[in-house]
Amino acid sequence: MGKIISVVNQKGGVGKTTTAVNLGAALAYKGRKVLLVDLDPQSNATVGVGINRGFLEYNGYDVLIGDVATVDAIVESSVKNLDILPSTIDLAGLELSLANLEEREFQLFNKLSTVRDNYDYVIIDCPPSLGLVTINALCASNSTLIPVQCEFYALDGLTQLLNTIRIVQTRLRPRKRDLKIEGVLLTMLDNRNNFGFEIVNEVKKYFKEKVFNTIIPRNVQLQIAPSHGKSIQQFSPNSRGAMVYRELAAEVEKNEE
Amino acid sequence: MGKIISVVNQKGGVGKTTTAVNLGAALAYKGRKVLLVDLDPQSNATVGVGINRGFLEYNGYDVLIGDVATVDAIVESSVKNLDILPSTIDLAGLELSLANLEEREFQLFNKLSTVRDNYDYVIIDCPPSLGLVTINALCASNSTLIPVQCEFYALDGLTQLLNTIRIVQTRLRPRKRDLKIEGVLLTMLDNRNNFGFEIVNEVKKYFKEKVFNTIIPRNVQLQIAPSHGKSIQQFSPNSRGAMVYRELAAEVEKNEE
Ligand SMILES: Nc1ncnc2c1ncn2[C@@H]1O[C@H](COP(=O)(O)OP(=O)(O)OP(=O)(O)O)[C@@H](O)[C@H]1O
Ligand SMILES: Nc1ncnc2c1ncn2[C@@H]1O[C@H](COP(=O)(O)OP(=O)(O)OP(=O)(O)O)[C@@H](O)[C@H]1O
Ligand SMILES: [Mg+2]
Ligand SMILES: [Mg+2]
Repeated sequence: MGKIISVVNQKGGVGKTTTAVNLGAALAYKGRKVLLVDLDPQSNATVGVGINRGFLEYNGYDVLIGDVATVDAIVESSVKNLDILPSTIDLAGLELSLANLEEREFQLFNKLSTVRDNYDYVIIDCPPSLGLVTINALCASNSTLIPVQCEFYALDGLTQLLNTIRIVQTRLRPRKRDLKIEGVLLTMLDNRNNFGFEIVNEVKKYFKEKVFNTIIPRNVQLQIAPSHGKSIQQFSPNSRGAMVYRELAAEVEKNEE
Repeated sequence: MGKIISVVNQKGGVGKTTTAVNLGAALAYKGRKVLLVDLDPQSNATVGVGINRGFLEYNGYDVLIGDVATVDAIVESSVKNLDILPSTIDLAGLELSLANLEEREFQLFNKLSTVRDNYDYVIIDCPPSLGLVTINALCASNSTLIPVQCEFYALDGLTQLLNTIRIVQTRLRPRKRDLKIEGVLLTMLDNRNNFGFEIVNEVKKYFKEKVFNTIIPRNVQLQIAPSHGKSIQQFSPNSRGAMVYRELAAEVEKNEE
């Protein structure tokens, strides 16, 4: 049964999409079958794995709100062993459409249950907000991976995020209380100045062993890869960016044991 | 009558808050009376100008959804001549609360009309989404300032943003069609690699004279200032970050002529 991991942080630009795409690709390179779910109307993850949004027949909105079967909306990506449930601008209407449904928090959980056994991992990329779309991701996942940029505003927002996760764990999923924190991932560490390292120490003090050993440095190849519709593993396999995401994949697999 | 400028981009982490706070502060330093409106539940702009959220009696939610008068919720910031309508986590419920109101797109426009004449400029910091909260900001403003990070994903999202602005200009504000684009601001340009400059050229080709001459470089002081609850003008007035936001303020004032 595929493990479902949501990549969540309401702070914008902290590396959610970059992590979802490149962790997914690193697991796929190790031979795991991976499904990426793009829940962001910006559809960065969809573009980042080489999908042309104009050629898509269906997207995540058709599955969650329409009545398209999940398996029919899933497409192969430019990465071997990595499929994606793609996003388009249609998802901009998802928040308000979900609000009117019965069991509105569990729509994604229900729709993924029909395909999750075809994959070893399902990784969900979330938009930068804590609304119903992100709540759906938290209710559908076994665990959540929290990217935290090594900057001040990103640190400030963590309490809000933890409160939301606690609400999901206690009120929405009491029967399954099993939403765990997969780990906190420090991202975009700029080793040219001390400020980033102060944030690293703060986060480690707060989250202790929940912080991944792998820290993602600022790396230009990670910025450029998506403009070619490729993961870092395909675009620049020997770069530091590719190496650290392989290390992260190894840590995630080790968590499973 | 105060000019109302909204700082909008649904892409996360592109420098919306950093621009709203530091453009506001640069105008205030020139002696202009400025009101900052923080519409983001993350309340980064509120923290960035030194407000302690725990001591606030009212916030933007109380004004937009409750019946607190706008003037009663406004507080002075750590920056002289700069007041703020602050945000707290209460604003996380704003999107769904607005959805149920009559004239739901014009709530902010109505609430600001009682105070805008007390200021030369009103600057609205928006969350990273194109929902009702951001629509309210677009419907309340004379113009919109669009920060664009010099990176691929930020460029990819511009079409969605322009579509939303066009919808507001034609469908929501037909009588006042006057929502202008104040300008497109290139942010976080890293002069150590060529990739950023390629994005600069793309944006200039697309937006032509709408792109501000001022380009904001990556600058560590801009990252650190908010952790002290200060604008860059107070924290490090001789830094490159402070200088370019003063240049931007001069361009915005020149647009007025
Ligand atoms: N380690 C890194 N080094 C350099 N650039 C990075 C790194 N990780 C991400 N980026 C770049 O930073 C920007 C923000 O990253 P990304 O889009 O993945 O964040 P996000 O959290 O998904 O944003 P959003 O909140 O808009 O969904 C992107 O342009 C991306 O290419
Ligand atoms: N020119 C710059 N140089 C270096 N760092 C910057 C610059 N501008 C902003 N930053 C930093 O980049 C991060 C993102 O900026 P900011 O929070 O202003 O973006 P935003 O668009 O408001 O994000 P959100 O979408 O979450 O609201 C912050 O940590 C900020 O301190
Ligand atoms: Mg993203
Ligand atoms: Mg912001």
